[in-house]
Amino acid sequence: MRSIAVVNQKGGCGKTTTAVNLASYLADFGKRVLLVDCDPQSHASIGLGVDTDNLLTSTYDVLMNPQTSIHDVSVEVTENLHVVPSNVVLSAIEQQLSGKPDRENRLRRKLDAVEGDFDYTIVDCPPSVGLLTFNAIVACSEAMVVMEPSYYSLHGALKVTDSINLVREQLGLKKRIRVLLTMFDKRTRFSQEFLREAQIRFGREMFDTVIRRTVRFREAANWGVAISHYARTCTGARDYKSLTQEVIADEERL
Amino acid sequence: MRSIAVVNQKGGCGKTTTAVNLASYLADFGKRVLLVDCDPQSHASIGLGVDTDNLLTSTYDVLMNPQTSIHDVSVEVTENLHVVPSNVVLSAIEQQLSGKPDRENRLRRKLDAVEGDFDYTIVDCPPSVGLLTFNAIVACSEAMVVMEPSYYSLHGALKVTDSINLVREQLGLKKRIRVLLTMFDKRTRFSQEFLREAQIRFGREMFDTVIRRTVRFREAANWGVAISHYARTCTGARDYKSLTQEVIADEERL
Ligand SMILES: Nc1ncnc2c1ncn2[C@@H]1O[C@H](COP(=O)(O)OP(=O)(O)OP(=O)(O)O)[C@@H](O)[C@H]1O
Ligand SMILES: Nc1ncnc2c1ncn2[C@@H]1O[C@H](COP(=O)(O)OP(=O)(O)OP(=O)(O)O)[C@@H](O)[C@H]1O
Ligand SMILES: [Mg+2]
Ligand SMILES: [Mg+2]
Repeated sequence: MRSIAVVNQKGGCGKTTTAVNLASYLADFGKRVLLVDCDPQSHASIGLGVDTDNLLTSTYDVLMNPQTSIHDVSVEVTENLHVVPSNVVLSAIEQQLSGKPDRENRLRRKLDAVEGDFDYTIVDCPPSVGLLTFNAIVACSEAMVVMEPSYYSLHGALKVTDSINLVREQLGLKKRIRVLLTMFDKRTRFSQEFLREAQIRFGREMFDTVIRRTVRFREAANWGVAISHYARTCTGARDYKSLTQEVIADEERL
Repeated sequence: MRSIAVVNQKGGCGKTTTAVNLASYLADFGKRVLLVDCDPQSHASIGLGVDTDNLLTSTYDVLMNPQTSIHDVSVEVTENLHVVPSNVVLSAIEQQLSGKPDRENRLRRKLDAVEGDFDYTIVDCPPSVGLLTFNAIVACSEAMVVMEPSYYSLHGALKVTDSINLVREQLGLKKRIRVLLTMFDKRTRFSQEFLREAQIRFGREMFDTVIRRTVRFREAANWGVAISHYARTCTGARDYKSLTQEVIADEERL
């Protein structure tokens, strides 16, 4: 099973949109996919139509209760795609696990237990460097750093890359880092210059695919569906499809 | 002194851009302004040109150390505008103050001590519902909920409004809430419909001013200056100037 944490401490750079649409296209390509919502905002859950106000169990239980497995909580949203939904209760975890030993390995242990049941696990992270993002980085073999063309987003991307490298050294865990640029608007010089700078800084870690800006993503989120089930031929849908093909092609290299 | 917390748990909806440009225009209008950066990302500090990698003291010290006053830490960035800068150290506060009594009143006490030295205090908040945002809500007499046209952002705005109302009831503190729409793109039907829906939901709490989308904000952030010192005549600058005039006009109503 491949597992990918979608991260950037900077808010609003396209993490949830990437997690939802990558997971959805991987499922469309026939992969068995698990999406874990590690953000108390629960937008990945909402973005796939899950009613997060009436959950009996959620990501919170997976992390807090040793008896709760991924399968006890996950919900099938489309064929081949299961979601571990979250809700606001998850924001209590930082304080409740404060000082507890091994608190950063909670998600890792639960994902290891379902290793054979899925081909891909995608973890959507909140815009912060706290315990939830840390659990996702430790649990996943790969990290996808999502950026939009902005100095603040680049600053966040560089910071989270530092944290991931720290985890590699301290825990001796192998982690691949890939970088994705979203909300690209080729009409502005700023975006063009930003892409050039990002390619210089991140080199081969950058995906070839760049996700172009389109209002279709907000519309799809409003309806609680992935872009491929809302506007399958729009630029944004084609871009996430080509990203998914790049991710699958990576399998040979691993 | 009026104090305004700029909030929304949703990431990337324009909180920092609003805090920086509102503070800067208030100072241009001759008000004595304090901007407190309560986000460990420190983008409000960076957006006003402060070097956050070499700070001796920061928001962290103001919240952790009873001896440290606002004046010990604040930096003058332009005439009439002082900033209490932050850096990544601030993200440790949630764990370090976990369980300590009175931890939500730390910022309030420090702002009360400088009540007579400033006309306005603006507090930039991180994209989360943790202790930092809670400190800002308790410390400030007003909250400005910032939204961009998106279902996720509206969801975040409604949640944070609930938290603010909870603080009002539990602590008996009077809090005014105002709502600002940013990144408005009048070419898309989605933005137009969103504005109409927001006006229905929030009514008189909505500012008349709407901040239009323009790439100039990313350019200004890249140079570490407010929009009025970068592109004073662009739509974005005029929008924040008119917002500031609305905020000042509110003084009569308070
Ligand atoms: N390529 C795109 N073009 C236009 N809008 C986009 C694009 N990708 C995402 N968006 C929109 O931008 C907003 C921010 O995206 P999203 O919520 O996915 O970011 P995020 O990083 O998950 O935010 P947070 O930090 O709050 O978790 C959403 O309203 C989303 O619909
Ligand atoms: N009116 C606007 N038009 C276009 N871009 C904007 C506008 N306002 C802000 N931006 C850009 O959008 C991005 C997000 O804005 P900003 O960082 O202020 O949001 P935020 O809510 O503070 O994010 P976070 O949740 O990470 O703190 C930034 O790159 C900023 O330059
Ligand atoms: Mg998100
Ligand atoms: Mg911000």
